[in-house]
Amino acid sequence: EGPSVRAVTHSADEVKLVIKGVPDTPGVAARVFRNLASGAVNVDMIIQSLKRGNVNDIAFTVSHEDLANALEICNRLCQELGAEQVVVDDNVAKVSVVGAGIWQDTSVAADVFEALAEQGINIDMINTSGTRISCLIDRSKVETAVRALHARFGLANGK
Amino acid sequence: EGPSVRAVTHSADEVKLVIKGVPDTPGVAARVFRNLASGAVNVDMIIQSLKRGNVNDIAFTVSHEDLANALEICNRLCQELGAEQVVVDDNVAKVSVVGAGIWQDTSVAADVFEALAEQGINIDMINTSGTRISCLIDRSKVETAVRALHARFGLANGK
Ligand SMILES: C[C@@H](O)[C@H](N)C(=O)O
Ligand SMILES: C[C@@H](O)[C@H](N)C(=O)O
Repeated sequence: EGPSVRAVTHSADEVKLVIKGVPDTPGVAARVFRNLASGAVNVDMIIQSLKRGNVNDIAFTVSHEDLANALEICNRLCQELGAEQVVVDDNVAKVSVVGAGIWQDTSVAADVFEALAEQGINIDMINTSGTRISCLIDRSKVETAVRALHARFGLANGK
Repeated sequence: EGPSVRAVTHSADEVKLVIKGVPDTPGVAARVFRNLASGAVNVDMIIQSLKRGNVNDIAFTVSHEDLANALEICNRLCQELGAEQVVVDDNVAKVSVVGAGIWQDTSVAADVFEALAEQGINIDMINTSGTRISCLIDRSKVETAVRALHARFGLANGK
């Protein structure tokens, strides 16, 4: 039985935060998320990709409710860690395609990215697990994206 | 009911591939993964974080079996897209902590990262979803990591 896309979900209550240029040494991610946990910040996605030299960027998303708290903590950590800067992006929304066995077939990911590209939507961040492909896109495009993904996977555009 | 960590999983059959410096324009991710899908490459994690100027890095992991295929496709795409280079890292392993409701509590992520940091393990990449926190680490550290995560979450170190 192949992969089956079950649903498309989306959330506009996402603000992207990135602490750019943190030291790429053991304990840094632990310190960042322990501070956020102690500050009662609820984190949604966490994304860390390829390092650059001996630094890396730690990106994550939070709700609008937690943004002020998160920003204060990140700015303090940025100084303590000697990181480059904190980037905040409040123009993003998350769209996700969910289903069992998605990981089994790379063409599901290709379908998701093509459905967005055909609408001229730029993909800002990508994060996948075995049953979910999530993309951060421009918030103004989320309705278009959800409709395009529903159409691509033959799902009723549940209102 | 709070989050509950159910299991620790790991896989050493992961090779990290990154196409560095692809144009950050609609359609690029679609083209990369359509090519990989057509080339019968089975992709595990896909990670894309903050762009740099108007380029970005697209990172993903494949099994050893698919590496040669994936590399050939990436090298061709790198040229066609005018990207910077293709990075291959065959020293990585993935460790994941899985459980319902993990997303509800940032301290689970902090616990995962601290358990690795206490063993002196550097976290190479991070990718999370609502029920899973995955880290790419040095393959030589995977046994230590799995034991440390089992201990941290009070799970029997199932052989
Ligand atoms: C950058 C950060 O993730 C670091 N590599 C760590 O292990 O904490
Ligand atoms: C970099 C790549 O993801 C590009 N932003 C796209 O939408 O395809």
